[in-house]
Amino acid sequence: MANENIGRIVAVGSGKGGVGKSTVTALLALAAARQGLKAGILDADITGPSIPKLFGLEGLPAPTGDRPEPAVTKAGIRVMSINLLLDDPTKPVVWRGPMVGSVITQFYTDIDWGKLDYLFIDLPPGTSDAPLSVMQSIPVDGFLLVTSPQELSVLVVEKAAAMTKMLEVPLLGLVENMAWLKCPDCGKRIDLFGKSHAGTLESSYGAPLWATLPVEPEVTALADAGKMDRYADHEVLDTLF
Amino acid sequence: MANENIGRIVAVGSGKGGVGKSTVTALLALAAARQGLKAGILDADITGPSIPKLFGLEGLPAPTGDRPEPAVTKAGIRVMSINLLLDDPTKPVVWRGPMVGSVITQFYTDIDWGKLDYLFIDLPPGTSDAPLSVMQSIPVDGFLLVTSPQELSVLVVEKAAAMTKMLEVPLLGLVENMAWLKCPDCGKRIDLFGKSHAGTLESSYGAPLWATLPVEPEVTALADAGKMDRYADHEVLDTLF
Ligand SMILES: Nc1ncnc2c1ncn2[C@@H]1O[C@H](COP(=O)(O)OP(=O)(O)O)[C@@H](O)[C@H]1O
Ligand SMILES: Nc1ncnc2c1ncn2[C@@H]1O[C@H](COP(=O)(O)OP(=O)(O)O)[C@@H](O)[C@H]1O
Ligand SMILES: [Zn+2]
Repeated sequence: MANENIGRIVAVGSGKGGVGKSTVTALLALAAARQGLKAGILDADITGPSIPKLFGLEGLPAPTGDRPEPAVTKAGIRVMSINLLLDDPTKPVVWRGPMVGSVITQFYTDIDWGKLDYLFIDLPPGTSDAPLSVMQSIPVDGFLLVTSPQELSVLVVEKAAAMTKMLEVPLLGLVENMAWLKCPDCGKRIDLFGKSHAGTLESSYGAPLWATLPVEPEVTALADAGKMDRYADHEVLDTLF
Repeated sequence: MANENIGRIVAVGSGKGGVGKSTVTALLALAAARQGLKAGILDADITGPSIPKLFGLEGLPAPTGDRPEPAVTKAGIRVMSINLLLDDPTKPVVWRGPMVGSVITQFYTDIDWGKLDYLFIDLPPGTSDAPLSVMQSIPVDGFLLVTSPQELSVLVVEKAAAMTKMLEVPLLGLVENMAWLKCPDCGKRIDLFGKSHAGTLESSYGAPLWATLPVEPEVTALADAGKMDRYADHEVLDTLF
């Protein structure tokens, strides 16, 4: 059932909602695209229509072959999400029931993604059964944990490490989101919540710090407007990929 | 069952954990104390030992009368928490079962708080049964909702408004926490996440903006060290009370 056209598959998870996991997934895809790589996002987070909404996607293209094709953002990132099957992909819909898991699995097996260097999976938040069963149904090459400084804790990293160890998936690292910001007047880099603890966690859990991202008004504004393709902070993108 | 020695009782709630509800409850008590008022905190949040931990409380004092007395912080704030009944009140313990609700109710009926102008209740997070049943067992005069800008939403305020309306408790207002910060170099006030939405919510829900608090390294540091009594930003305290 392996999809021969897809290169590496990286799952993006979080200890709980609200840390910016979907936003960071979008930034990872933009960072890969900036490097000239072909990137896709498989939206497995049924808690909300984030990925289609972030990119202002309206629906799926008409199929040109015998298999359905993903939507494509303005930056060329391919996206598949249950929400793209709705009239209004940006409206929140509660998805439930035994069909959801198999629909998400089919996004991997039955969608014609074309040739992809990287496929990022936006997992359901948390370390419950939901993200676990997605990673049991789709062959994942690595896992990134998104945290925010006040939410980052030994417990969160332990649970993610236990989950990835059980699945035999490498825990590639932590992405600490909304960890600092730049003063718009004087340019000073201001750490929120004191120094990041992620450095100490690296030694305790073999979970390296993958990137530490700022709170950026540009992110909030583009996310709200559905125009994430326009995000252009190269300094930040270059730390992600 | 009314406790004649207690003045106004203000319950402090949140849409979900992690927005700083316990921290804000502590700041409210400190703000009242700064005004020369006698303040107490009834810790009804069994998800963690926050209130005793914030103030570095070690246990209960030996009783001097026929009823148990609360712990007292260095700033003179009285505190009662299930965690103060343990050997180590700062260690996280999972409290469950039908006894918990009645123990919390007894903190109101059977504890000798002495004369209090204000008693703040640190509610369990969220708008589920847990905060609801606390407010059904203890006569509350008002309710404050703590939010953070990225968590603040119409849905959260609606749920809190529905809960307080059903209980016939006034929704005194929203405390937007971690909404801005001051650049330590140039002093510029930087709004996180764009302009606060709390202003528009006021007109939609009759939930006024009670206060908008900054992310402050002083808060994180004192909270972590169990020394919240030393918090001395008068500008912030004066907006809370
Ligand atoms: N680095 C950032 N800077 C500014 N806003 C951010 C950043 N990361 C996330 N956000 C905002 O925070 C909110 C939550 O992000 P989201 O990706 O939906 O979180 P999650 O997927 O973890 O629930 C969104 O409004 C998003 O625009
Ligand atoms: N205004 C603030 N500035 C800096 N840190 C804060 C602020 N408010 C809360 N925090 C920190 O955020 C974390 C969560 O706060 P807490 O009060 O435990 O949240 P809740 O009770 O909503 O779960 C704590 O580490 C606390 O020290
Ligand atoms: Zn500055």
